Amino acid sequence: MECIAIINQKGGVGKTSTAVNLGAGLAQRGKRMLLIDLDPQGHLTTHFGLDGDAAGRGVYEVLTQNLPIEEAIHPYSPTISVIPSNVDLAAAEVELVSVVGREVILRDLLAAKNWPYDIVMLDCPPSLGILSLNALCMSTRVLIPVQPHFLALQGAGKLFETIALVNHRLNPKLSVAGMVMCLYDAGTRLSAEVVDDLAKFLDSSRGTKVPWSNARIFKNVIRRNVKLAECPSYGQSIFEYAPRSNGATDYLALADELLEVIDGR
Amino acid sequence: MECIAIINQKGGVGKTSTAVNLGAGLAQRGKRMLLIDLDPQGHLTTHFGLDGDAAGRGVYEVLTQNLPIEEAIHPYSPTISVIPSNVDLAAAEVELVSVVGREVILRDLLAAKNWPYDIVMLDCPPSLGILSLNALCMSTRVLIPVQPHFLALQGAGKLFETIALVNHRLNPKLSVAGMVMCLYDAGTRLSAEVVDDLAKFLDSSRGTKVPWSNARIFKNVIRRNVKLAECPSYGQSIFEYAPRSNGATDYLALADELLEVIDGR
Ligand SMILES: Nc1ncnc2c1ncn2[C@@H]1O[C@H](COP(=O)(O)OP(=O)(O)OP(=O)(O)O)[C@@H](O)[C@H]1O
Ligand SMILES: Nc1ncnc2c1ncn2[C@@H]1O[C@H](COP(=O)(O)OP(=O)(O)OP(=O)(O)O)[C@@H](O)[C@H]1O
Ligand SMILES: [Mg+2]
Ligand SMILES: [Mg+2]
Repeated sequence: MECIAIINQKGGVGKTSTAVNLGAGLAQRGKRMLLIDLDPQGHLTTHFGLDGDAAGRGVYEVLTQNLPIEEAIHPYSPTISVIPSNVDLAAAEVELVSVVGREVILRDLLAAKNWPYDIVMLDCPPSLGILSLNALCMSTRVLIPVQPHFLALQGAGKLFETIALVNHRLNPKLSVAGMVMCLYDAGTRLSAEVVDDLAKFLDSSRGTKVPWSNARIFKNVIRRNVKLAECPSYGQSIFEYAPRSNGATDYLALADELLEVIDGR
Repeated sequence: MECIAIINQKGGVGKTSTAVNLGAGLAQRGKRMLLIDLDPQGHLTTHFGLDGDAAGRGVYEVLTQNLPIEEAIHPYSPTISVIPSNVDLAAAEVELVSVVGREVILRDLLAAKNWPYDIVMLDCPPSLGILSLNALCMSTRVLIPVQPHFLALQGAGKLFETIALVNHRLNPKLSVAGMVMCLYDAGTRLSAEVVDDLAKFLDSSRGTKVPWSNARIFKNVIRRNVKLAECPSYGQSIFEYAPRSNGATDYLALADELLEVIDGR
């Protein structure tokens, strides 16, 4: 079972849109998906219309109240299930501050069973706290959505420090699959220049022993497309809402590219 | 001295761009500005090119190491000074967890002296933790940058709950001046519909006793403009980088509108 963390501590760069639509794209390709909403703001949960059901049966209860993980799994469709977040999750950061092994709670719970999923995808909040650490500790691959703006490189540097620490101390299997360019403004010099900087940064680590030595910039970028901003209010992925939009095309192409990476092609 | 919190727990909606460029717009109109970077990610600090100087002399040291606040004030220009953030600020949330009066540390320090500023502007991180609470406890007015996307209304609701609590228990002077539409995509139905929903929401509280009963949607919206995304990498506000751009026009018009509100017109 592949476990993929969708992570970037910068806010509003497309993590949730990627978890939802890349997740749905992979489901379109026949993968059985489990999406876990690790953000107390619960946008992935809301995107799938699960706010109402999330109360009392979400990530917070699993992490702090010993709720069995299967009781927190809510089916969305035949190929997509969700572990939702609710507002109580905001308390987890402080509640877990002195719990031993607090970064590996989710990993241990998930490892304890066999699950009927091909890929688990973790939607992280815009921070590098205990929730993101749980994601990094249980993942085999990391996908970093990046808005090609100023500070994308600086943010990546900080994130890689955290990934290096987790890889070194807690999860030797952790590796960065790559960066996904989101909210890409085609035709602006800014987007192109930032992609260039990020590519150079990744190239400089090839052949070294860091967990991002094989990381790539995914060829398929996700262009800015208002349909992607609209589909959450209908509780749908882009494939249900606007299947012929650039948003759907881009995320499906990204799903195919990710599957090649996973299959080692 | 006016104290204005720029706050929204949703990431990437234009808080920092507003703190920088609305701040600079007010400075253009002759106001002496103090900008305080309350985000551990330090984007406002980086925007003004102060990363290097921030080490050891920023918000973190003021909050947790008894650094006198004047030693953390870094001049950027004759009309703009900055209290920077550095990466250590991420630890403040946990370090202050059991400190009595942790939400009013900044307020008490600022109240203890007379300052040569007309307006203090606080750039908040994308969360409602101790840093944002310090901002709300010391502010007279709240400005909420909003990206007119799905969940803008839900986010506002959650933010208003926190504002109501702070107003009730800690800061009776706190009031919401209004919402600033940022990253506004002119010509999309989505932007227009969300603005409509937010306006109805605010109208429904007119004449009640809540701290947002006089809140407005600022008429001057900030349109999406790549110049606003570019100017941080030059360490400049939009007025220095691209004074004839829509970004400069919009933020200057917003500054004038805010000054009317402050002067009670
Ligand atoms: N390619 C795109 N085109 C248009 N809008 C987009 C695109 N990607 C994301 N959005 C919209 O931009 C906003 C921010 O995206 P999103 O919520 O996915 O970012 P995030 O990184 O998950 O944010 P947070 O840090 O708050 O978790 C959302 O309203 C989303 O619908
Ligand atoms: N009107 C605009 N047009 C184009 N780009 C913009 C505009 N406003 C902000 N941006 C860019 O969008 C990105 C997010 O904006 P910004 O950092 O101001 O949001 P924020 O709310 O402060 O984010 P965070 O929650 O991480 O603090 C930045 O790269 C910024 O330069
Ligand atoms: Mg998100
Ligand atoms: Mg910011």
